[in-house]
Amino acid sequence: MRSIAVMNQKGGVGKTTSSVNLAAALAREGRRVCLMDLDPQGHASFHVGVEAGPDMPTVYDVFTQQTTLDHARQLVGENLSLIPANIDLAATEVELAGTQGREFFLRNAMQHWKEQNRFDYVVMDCPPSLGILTINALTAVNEVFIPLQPHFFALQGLSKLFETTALVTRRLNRDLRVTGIMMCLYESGTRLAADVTEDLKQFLNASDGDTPWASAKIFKSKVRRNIKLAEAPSFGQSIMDYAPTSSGAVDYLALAAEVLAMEAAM
Amino acid sequence: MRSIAVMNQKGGVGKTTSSVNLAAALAREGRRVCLMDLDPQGHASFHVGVEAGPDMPTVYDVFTQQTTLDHARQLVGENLSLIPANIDLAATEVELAGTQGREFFLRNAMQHWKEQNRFDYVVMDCPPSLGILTINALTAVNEVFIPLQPHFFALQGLSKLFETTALVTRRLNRDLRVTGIMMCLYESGTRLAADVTEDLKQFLNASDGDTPWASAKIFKSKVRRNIKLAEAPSFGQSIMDYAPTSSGAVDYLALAAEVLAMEAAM
Ligand SMILES: Nc1ncnc2c1ncn2[C@@H]1O[C@H](COP(=O)(O)OP(=O)(O)OP(=O)(O)O)[C@@H](O)[C@H]1O
Ligand SMILES: Nc1ncnc2c1ncn2[C@@H]1O[C@H](COP(=O)(O)OP(=O)(O)OP(=O)(O)O)[C@@H](O)[C@H]1O
Ligand SMILES: [Mg+2]
Ligand SMILES: [Mg+2]
Repeated sequence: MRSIAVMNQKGGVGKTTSSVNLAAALAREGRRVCLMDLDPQGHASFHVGVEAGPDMPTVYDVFTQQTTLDHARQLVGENLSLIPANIDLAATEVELAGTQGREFFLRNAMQHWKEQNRFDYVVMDCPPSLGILTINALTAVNEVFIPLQPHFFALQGLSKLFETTALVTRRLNRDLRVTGIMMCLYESGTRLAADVTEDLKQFLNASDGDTPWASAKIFKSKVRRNIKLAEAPSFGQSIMDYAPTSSGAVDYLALAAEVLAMEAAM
Repeated sequence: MRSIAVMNQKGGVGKTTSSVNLAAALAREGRRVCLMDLDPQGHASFHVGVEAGPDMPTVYDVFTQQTTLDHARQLVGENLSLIPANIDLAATEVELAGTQGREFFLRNAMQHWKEQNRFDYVVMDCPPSLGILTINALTAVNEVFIPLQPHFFALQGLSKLFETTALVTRRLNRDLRVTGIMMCLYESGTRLAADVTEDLKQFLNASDGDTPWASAKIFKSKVRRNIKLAEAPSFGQSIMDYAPTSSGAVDYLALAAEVLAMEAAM
């Protein structure tokens, strides 16, 4: 079972768009996928047609140990399940503060899924912060995918992100690796996108071999800016359902193909 | 002296780009402007050519009462001053926790500027959060400008923002009003941008007359997506200096003209 945290503390860089569309594309290819919404804004849930009202079990109830992941799981498409989130999750940071073992609640809740190989892929949409929700994702997964908008300050945020990942790898989860970087909101033909992508490559090449991002692959498929990707959430559909011939669908299918190709080496 | 907090807790919606370019455009029109960087990322500072190293006084030193705003102020252009920020500011949230009167440190530091009409405009670039830094901006200013990207979830974030503003107005700063909403990263010709803008108008029209956003004006000038705006920060220049004939420069100059036109009614 591959477990992937889609994270970047910078806001609006494509975490949710990538989590949802990658999960949907992998499910389309026949993999058993569970999309997990870890953002109190509940955007990933909304994006697949789910608005979690007060009676619906959510990932918050898993954190407070009032329910299990299996009970919170909903089927949202063929081969595609969702663990929804809503604004209740905003309380988690405060409620878990100081609690012993608070970094591992999600990992513990997922343990039986790993043992039973319950899914082929678990994809976690992280909120734009490095707080307790993101830390729970990082201790629960083996892989991190980082969506990056190739704009000027992208690499400044990346350093901070890598720092946090290194800390978690050293102290809380020895299996954690940054395995993929997804270029999102890519403005083709602009020098800025090309320059930042080049800077990113050099940054990675200069990294030590023993860092958790040493073997991070920059996916060749760049997700180009496409208004269809911004429209899809309002219809509660993945881009593959909403606009199957759009460049957004083409790009996320190509990204999914690269993600599947990694399996051979695992 | 008009004091304006440029705020939106959502990341990457144009706060910094708007703070910097609006401040620069107003200065270009002869107004005495002070741009204040309230984000530990220091993007506004970088955007006007300032990288605050350990020896440079920053807004953090003002919060810790080790220096005054006058001492931290740097001239960065004709009629344009800056109060810089750097990563030190990240400590403020933790350091001020529980301190009596922590919501008013900035207001107190600015009091003499108001009395002396030291500037025509103070423009504050807020971080993407509703924490103590943003609260300090809200208690220190009379006006809030909200940059908004017309994408699907924009209004969800706006409700939360208005809630916070209402709370501050009721309890901490009776003079606070949301006076402007700036449409940023506007993709002309798309239905999504038109639909969200229309939803926003209806949302405001439906608001009670006694809310702090009742008279919020949606600026007619929309800031269109323009790669030049994303390139300018890397040169430490406003868009007016970097690419004076670009649509980015045209749009921010038009926005500044609307902001100046508000003076007549104040
Ligand atoms: N390639 C793209 N082309 C056009 N719009 C896009 C693209 N990718 C994402 N968007 C839109 O940009 C906005 C931000 O994307 P998204 O919500 O995926 O980012 P995020 O990193 O999850 O944000 P947050 O930090 O708030 O969780 C959304 O409105 C989304 O629909
Ligand atoms: N109209 C525009 N056209 C093209 N790029 C833009 C435009 N406005 C902003 N950008 C770019 O989009 C990114 C986000 O903008 P900006 O930094 O101003 O947002 P922000 O709200 O300040 O973000 P944060 O929440 O991180 O402080 C930046 O790389 C910026 O250069
Ligand atoms: Mg998101
Ligand atoms: Mg900013």
